[in-house]
Amino acid sequence: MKLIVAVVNSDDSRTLIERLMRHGHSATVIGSTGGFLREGNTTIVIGAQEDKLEDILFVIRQSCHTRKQFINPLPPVLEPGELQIPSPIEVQVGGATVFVLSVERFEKY
Amino acid sequence: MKLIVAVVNSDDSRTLIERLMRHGHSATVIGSTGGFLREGNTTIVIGAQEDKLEDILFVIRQSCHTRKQFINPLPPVLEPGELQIPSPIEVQVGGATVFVLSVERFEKY
Amino acid sequence: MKLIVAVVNSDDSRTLIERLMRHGHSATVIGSTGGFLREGNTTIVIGAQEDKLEDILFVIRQSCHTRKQFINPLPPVLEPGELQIPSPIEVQVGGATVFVLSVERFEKY
Ligand SMILES: Nc1ncnc2c1ncn2[C@@H]1O[C@@H]2COP(=O)(O)O[C@H]3[C@@H](O)[C@H](n4cnc5c(N)ncnc54)O[C@@H]3COP(=O)(O)O[C@H]2[C@H]1O
Ligand SMILES: Nc1ncnc2c1ncn2[C@@H]1O[C@@H]2COP(=O)(O)O[C@H]3[C@@H](O)[C@H](n4cnc5c(N)ncnc54)O[C@@H]3COP(=O)(O)O[C@H]2[C@H]1O
Ligand SMILES: Nc1ncnc2c1ncn2[C@@H]1O[C@@H]2COP(=O)(O)O[C@H]3[C@@H](O)[C@H](n4cnc5c(N)ncnc54)O[C@@H]3COP(=O)(O)O[C@H]2[C@H]1O
Repeated sequence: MKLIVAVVNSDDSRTLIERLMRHGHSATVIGSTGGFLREGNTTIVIGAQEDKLEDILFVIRQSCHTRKQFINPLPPVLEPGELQIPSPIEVQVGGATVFVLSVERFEKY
Repeated sequence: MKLIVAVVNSDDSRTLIERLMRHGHSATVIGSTGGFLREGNTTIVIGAQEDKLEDILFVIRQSCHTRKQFINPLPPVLEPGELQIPSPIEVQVGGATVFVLSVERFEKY
Repeated sequence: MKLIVAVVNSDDSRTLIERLMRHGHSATVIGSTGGFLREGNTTIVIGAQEDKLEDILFVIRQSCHTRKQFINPLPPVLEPGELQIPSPIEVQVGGATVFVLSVERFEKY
């Protein structure tokens, strides 16, 4: 059993979940926030047998696409003596960041 | 140290948390949503020494019971040429889905 | 690749995130609730290469400090025959509870 933790762009999460369900997978959806942009995104937790992993990764890759965006990051907490020159920066958002963990024990009650 | 991730029905989570606390365990509660029914449920994260695992699983089993429910799943995103014939289906909900992960390092500051 | 799951006091989380970002780390922030005090706190998920782990733990330790607080815990669900004598108790809150998990596979799409 593997536990897949995927952080995806909220715009992509509905399509992703529907496709995962149609492929017969199970998933739990958690609202989250990006540390850098401070924008809402979605963390999806999927427990699956090892033989389903490739299909799940395929569905994630298919449903989540990366795109460029200009943003103004939060002004950081300045240490004494630090200077802050704010300017918009281009970051790559969307896409998916996926962690696969090994499950030692799985129970359903 | 183990990290237990349990997805439970929100109706059961209050009783479950109270029992876990009374047994001296620690837990963090995260609101979540089921991928299939799109209904709110609860994800509980419990870090515990290995010798506490059986008691935690016992408390989860005791507090979360499975029951049947009729639902209309979300109409899926249709691929070209696909037909959709909606009809209510009976699913089994409640209960608990539990993943036990191995913790490589634990720190408290 | 490691997955760091840190539960921290919400008052500390903003400073913590800013410092993590300034150090070039990535993080996802999830609102959560303590099982015992039932107060809001913050769960932070950080995926990082092994050589960044010490710096991340240093930033967490530096940003999250422990303090004492008097509270009235929730009246528990009483089993038949149990007596409840409520009195405020002093607990230690704040600080950080940190779990480091091993990531079997990491993907970015
Ligand atoms: N310290 C930093 N300095 C400069 N640029 C930074 C940065 N941290 C993030 N970025 C950039 O900003 C984008 C949004 O990051 P955010 O933290 O809001 O939102 C992130 C975060 O919620 C999550 N994420 C990505 N990598 C993660 C990791 N290693 N651990 C935990 N969450 C991660 O996925 C979302 C999208 O990440 P993605 O990599 O596609 O896109 C990131 C990345 O291109
Ligand atoms: N392997 C896993 N990984 C991550 N999270 C998991 C999981 N297995 C269960 N969960 C979580 O637990 C909730 C209850 O699952 P349960 O299996 O009892 O009850 C499920 C199951 O009987 C059924 N179901 C779930 N996915 C299905 C699918 N793709 N096709 C048909 N039925 C599905 O619908 C009920 C409600 O599912 P829902 O997704 O709303 O809510 C799920 C989901 O949030
Ligand atoms: N092993 C673990 N697994 C998962 N999450 C964990 C954890 N250890 C700590 N946490 C999370 O960190 C928060 C702060 O825990 P801390 O141990 O500093 O401070 C705790 C602790 O001093 C005390 N406490 C927790 N559970 C207790 C229990 N069953 N009996 C007596 N005191 C308890 O109350 C404070 C607040 O606890 P609360 O549950 O509201 O909030 C907890 C919980 O959300």
